[in-house]
Amino acid sequence: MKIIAITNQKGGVGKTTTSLNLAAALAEKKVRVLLVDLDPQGSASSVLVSKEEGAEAPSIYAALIGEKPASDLISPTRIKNLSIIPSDLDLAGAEVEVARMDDHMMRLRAAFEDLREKNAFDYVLLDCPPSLGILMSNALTAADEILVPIQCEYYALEGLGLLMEVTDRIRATGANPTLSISGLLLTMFDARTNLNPAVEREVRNHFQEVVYKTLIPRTVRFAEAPSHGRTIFEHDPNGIGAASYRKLAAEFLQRQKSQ
Amino acid sequence: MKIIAITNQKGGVGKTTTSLNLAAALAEKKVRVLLVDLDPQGSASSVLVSKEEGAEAPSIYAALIGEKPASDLISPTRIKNLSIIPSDLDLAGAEVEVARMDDHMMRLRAAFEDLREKNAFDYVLLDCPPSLGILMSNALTAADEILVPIQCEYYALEGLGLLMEVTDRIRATGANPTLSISGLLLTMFDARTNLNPAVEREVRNHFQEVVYKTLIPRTVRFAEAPSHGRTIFEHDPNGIGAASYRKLAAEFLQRQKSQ
Ligand SMILES: Nc1ncnc2c1ncn2[C@@H]1O[C@H](COP(=O)(O)OP(=O)(O)OP(=O)(O)O)[C@@H](O)[C@H]1O
Ligand SMILES: Nc1ncnc2c1ncn2[C@@H]1O[C@H](COP(=O)(O)OP(=O)(O)OP(=O)(O)O)[C@@H](O)[C@H]1O
Ligand SMILES: [Mg+2]
Ligand SMILES: [Mg+2]
Repeated sequence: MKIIAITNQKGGVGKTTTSLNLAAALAEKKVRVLLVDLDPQGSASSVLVSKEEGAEAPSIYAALIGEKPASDLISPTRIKNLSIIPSDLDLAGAEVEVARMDDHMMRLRAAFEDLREKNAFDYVLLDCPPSLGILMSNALTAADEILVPIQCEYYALEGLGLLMEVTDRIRATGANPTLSISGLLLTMFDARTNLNPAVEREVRNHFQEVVYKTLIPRTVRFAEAPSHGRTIFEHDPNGIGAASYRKLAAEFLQRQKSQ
Repeated sequence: MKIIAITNQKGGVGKTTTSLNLAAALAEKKVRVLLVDLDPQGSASSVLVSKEEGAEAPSIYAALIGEKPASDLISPTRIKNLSIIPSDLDLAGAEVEVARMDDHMMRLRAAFEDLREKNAFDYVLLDCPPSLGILMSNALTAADEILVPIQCEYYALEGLGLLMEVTDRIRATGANPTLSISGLLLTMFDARTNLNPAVEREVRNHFQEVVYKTLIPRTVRFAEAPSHGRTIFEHDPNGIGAASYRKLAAEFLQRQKSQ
């Protein structure tokens, strides 16, 4: 089992869209996937869990405060091979509660220990909120690898340096010594602008083969899908959006095999 | 003096772009403006403060931990009538430090008291990070009003309910009894899609005159400007982007007068 944090403290770069659709694309290829929604906004949960189910379903909050292990919080979804641990509003308050605990960085890592023992999933994807706070440091301490969605714009590049620093610190303090940034994914790519191809060149020059070959194109279909509570595969199965995440899933699995 | 929090916990909706360009547009109209960068990513600071100045300039962190009052942290910028209190990386760690203080919500409000007494500015704009954590609750407790940038997409709508709840709670607990959401601003508007006009209709129907008449159009000029360290007025002074923020500044001042 591998735990992958889908994270970038810059907001609106496609973390949730990537977590949701990469998870669904892997599930389509018969890979057993668990999606954990660490964002108090619960964008990923809102697509996979109905409002009625959500009110009953346990959330990752219980694991963070040590009430339950993660394996007690898993709900199935309508998509075969894809399960979820949803988020809920209480997560917003968790920052203050967890900050006051001695081992405030290790809560999630401890909660996932029984998941690792049971080995019921091939991959666990963590959808992270856009922040540098406690939820992010918990995700980075619990994860094996990091996949960073990056919009091809200037502010996104600026944030990368920061993310590298935070990752180095998590490794250096011994909280998670083997953590690595295993992939950078360029999202919302619009080849008609001058800016996006220019930023792509800069990112590929600088980070070389860490950058996924797969580019996720900007298409309004991605923005429409969540308003119908659907993944891109359910909303526009034959479009360029669905094709790009299927391609990403194949490239992701290829990389995992050759590690 | 009025303190306006530019906030939306949803990421990438145009908070920094609005804080920066509304501040610059107001300064152009000879309004005295202070921009406070509460985002550890420091996107707004990176445009207004050079890397060399940034290393020396004091940041809002000192005010949050009670080391200095806000009025000691102000730096001028190259733009007349516009001053800044920049952010820095220490802000990321502030969440844990401030969470452990008894009055963890009131730190910023207390730090701004001397600013209110000196009354050196007409407006103070707070650029908020995309989060529901301590920095956000400090901004909402310190502010008189909230301006919410909203992308015309589904996830943005979902977050609005949440923001309303958080604001109600800040009012109800007495932390800031007169706080109000004074404006909703539709950003990144692309009339060629079906989605954006549909979301605009929904938002205007629901929130009526709270929604600014001014729409901010999606144009790549906004994404280019920060890579040159410029405001939209410096990067593309005669384009539709600059025109939209000038129009917003006029509508903003009109609303303030008629309150
Ligand atoms: N490739 C794409 N093309 C067009 N729109 C996209 C694309 N990917 C995502 N979007 C839209 O852009 C917005 C931001 O995406 P998303 O919510 O996935 O980002 P995020 O990084 O998870 O945001 P946050 O920082 O708030 O968690 C959403 O409205 C989404 O539907
Ligand atoms: N009207 C617009 N048209 C096109 N691009 C825009 C527009 N406004 C902002 N952008 C670009 O979209 C990206 C997100 O904008 P911005 O950083 O202002 O959002 P934010 O809400 O401050 O993000 P965060 O949640 O990370 O703080 C930036 O790269 C910015 O340059
Ligand atoms: Mg998200
Ligand atoms: Mg911002």
